[in-house]
Amino acid sequence: KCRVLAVVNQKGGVGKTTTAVNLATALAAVGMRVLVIDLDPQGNLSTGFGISRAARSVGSYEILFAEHRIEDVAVPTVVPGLSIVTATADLAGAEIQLVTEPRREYRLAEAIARSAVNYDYAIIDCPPSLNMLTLNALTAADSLIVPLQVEFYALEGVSSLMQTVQLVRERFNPRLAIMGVVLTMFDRRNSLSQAVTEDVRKFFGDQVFTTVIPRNVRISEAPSHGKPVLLYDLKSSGARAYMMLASEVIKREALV
Amino acid sequence: KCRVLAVVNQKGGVGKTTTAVNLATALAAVGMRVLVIDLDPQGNLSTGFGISRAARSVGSYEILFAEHRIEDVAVPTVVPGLSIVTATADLAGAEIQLVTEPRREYRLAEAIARSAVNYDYAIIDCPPSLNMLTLNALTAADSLIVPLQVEFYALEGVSSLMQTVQLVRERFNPRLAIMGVVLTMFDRRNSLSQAVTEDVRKFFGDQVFTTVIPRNVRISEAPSHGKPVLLYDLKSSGARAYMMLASEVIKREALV
Ligand SMILES: Nc1ncnc2c1ncn2[C@@H]1O[C@H](COP(=O)(O)OP(=O)(O)OP(=O)(O)O)[C@@H](O)[C@H]1O
Ligand SMILES: Nc1ncnc2c1ncn2[C@@H]1O[C@H](COP(=O)(O)OP(=O)(O)OP(=O)(O)O)[C@@H](O)[C@H]1O
Ligand SMILES: [Mg+2]
Ligand SMILES: [Mg+2]
Repeated sequence: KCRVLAVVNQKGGVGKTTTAVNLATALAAVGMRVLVIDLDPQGNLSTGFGISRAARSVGSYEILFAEHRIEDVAVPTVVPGLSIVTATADLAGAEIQLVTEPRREYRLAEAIARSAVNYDYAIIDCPPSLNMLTLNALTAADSLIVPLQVEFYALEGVSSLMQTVQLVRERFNPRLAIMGVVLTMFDRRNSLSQAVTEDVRKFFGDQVFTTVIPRNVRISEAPSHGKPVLLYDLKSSGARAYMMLASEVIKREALV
Repeated sequence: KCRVLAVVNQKGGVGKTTTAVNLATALAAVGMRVLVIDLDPQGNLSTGFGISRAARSVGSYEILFAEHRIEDVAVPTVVPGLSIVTATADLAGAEIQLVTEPRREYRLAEAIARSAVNYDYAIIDCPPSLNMLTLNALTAADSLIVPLQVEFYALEGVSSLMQTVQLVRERFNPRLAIMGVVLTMFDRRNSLSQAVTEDVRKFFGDQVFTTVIPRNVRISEAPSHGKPVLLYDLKSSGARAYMMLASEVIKREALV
């Protein structure tokens, strides 16, 4: 059965796309069949796999509105065993269009159910907002991963994210579970990081992944080469951290 | 006349709120009467001035929907001469509500016109999205400031921001000008920063502020103390950079 993971946090710039790109790649590297879905009109996930804007013809917009099947729009990536549903420019209009559509929260869930995909994992990258697109991802997901930057503004938003998750569970998707919170861009030099990390572990307990993603310049260089950091520099601390995160995800999945 | 500045970039986490908080404070520090408006449901601007969620009763939601005047909802901050229209929890529903409202793009512009404010500057913090709230800010603004992180994903989004600005000029606000692009979180140690900065200056020319905001841990510590960095640590590199940015803004305004 295909496990659907949504990577969600309405706070901007916390490492959602970076986590979706590199976790998916690490899962594919250990033999899983993986699909990634770009649900952010910015289209950074598609860029992270080196797919230029010109090369994107049909994608997540068509599976939300034109009843395309996932296998009709998914394209291969530079990573063997990993396909992508890209974000095209049309997706920018999806938010307003969804507001008045019937079953507007279920469009993505129905698209995933409609298709005879044989993936082990489908990973959805979400925009920085608790909007209709993110709601679609949460309704379609089995569980969610929350990238969290150890910064004060980022912590502030967690409670409204949890309220939204609770709302989605009650009204649209009772099986939605929190797979875990992953601390990103962790910088040992920054005194705030240490103090905030202890707070987060107190608040979330064992929902916080043991793996912490360090701030690593190779991670931010990789997208300009159109590659995940695992392909760009496998020996980097960033690549190793995402490999560790992938093995933690697999272990947690086995427990569910 | 009150100059309305919108701080906009749909890319998340690039320093929009940090720029709004600290630029506004620096302008107030040199004697300008300043209003800040929190148009992001995350409410980080309100937090940056130490206004707790419990202390926020009426705010930007009421000026968009309940015809309140700005002077009815603006409250003072820890900074002398600086008032704020806060973001309350209701703002989270504003996006969907605006879609079907008459004159939906002009609500904020009309609120500013309706009020007898005599501020020198009104600075609007926007959410990380080119949505109805951001459209309201662009329609109400005389000019916009674009905080730009020197990172690959952040650069990618600039062209769609510019397209949106062009669209707003043609359809809603012909006077909308680009005040400038400010490079944020600049880290000399990061080889990417240097290379990307040259690209940005080539693309934008003299629309890029001379002032570059360095990555500075005191900036990210300040919100947890409910203060702008200028109050938290005036001698820090971050505080000094925002003072310099304020003097550049005043100079650019004089030229308009
Ligand atoms: N561990 C890391 N070390 C260094 N840079 C990182 C790291 N993780 C992410 N980055 C960089 O930080 C920026 C923000 O990350 P990213 O775009 O993945 O966040 P996001 O949450 O997807 O943003 P948005 O809210 O705009 O969708 C990017 O430029 C990315 O390359
Ligand atoms: N120059 C800087 N040096 C160090 N940290 C910074 C700097 N500027 C911003 N930050 C920190 O980086 C994070 C992102 O900044 P901020 O929240 O202002 O961005 P934003 O664009 O408003 O994000 P969003 O898209 O979520 O609204 C915050 O935790 C902030 O404290
Ligand atoms: Mg992203
Ligand atoms: Mg912000």
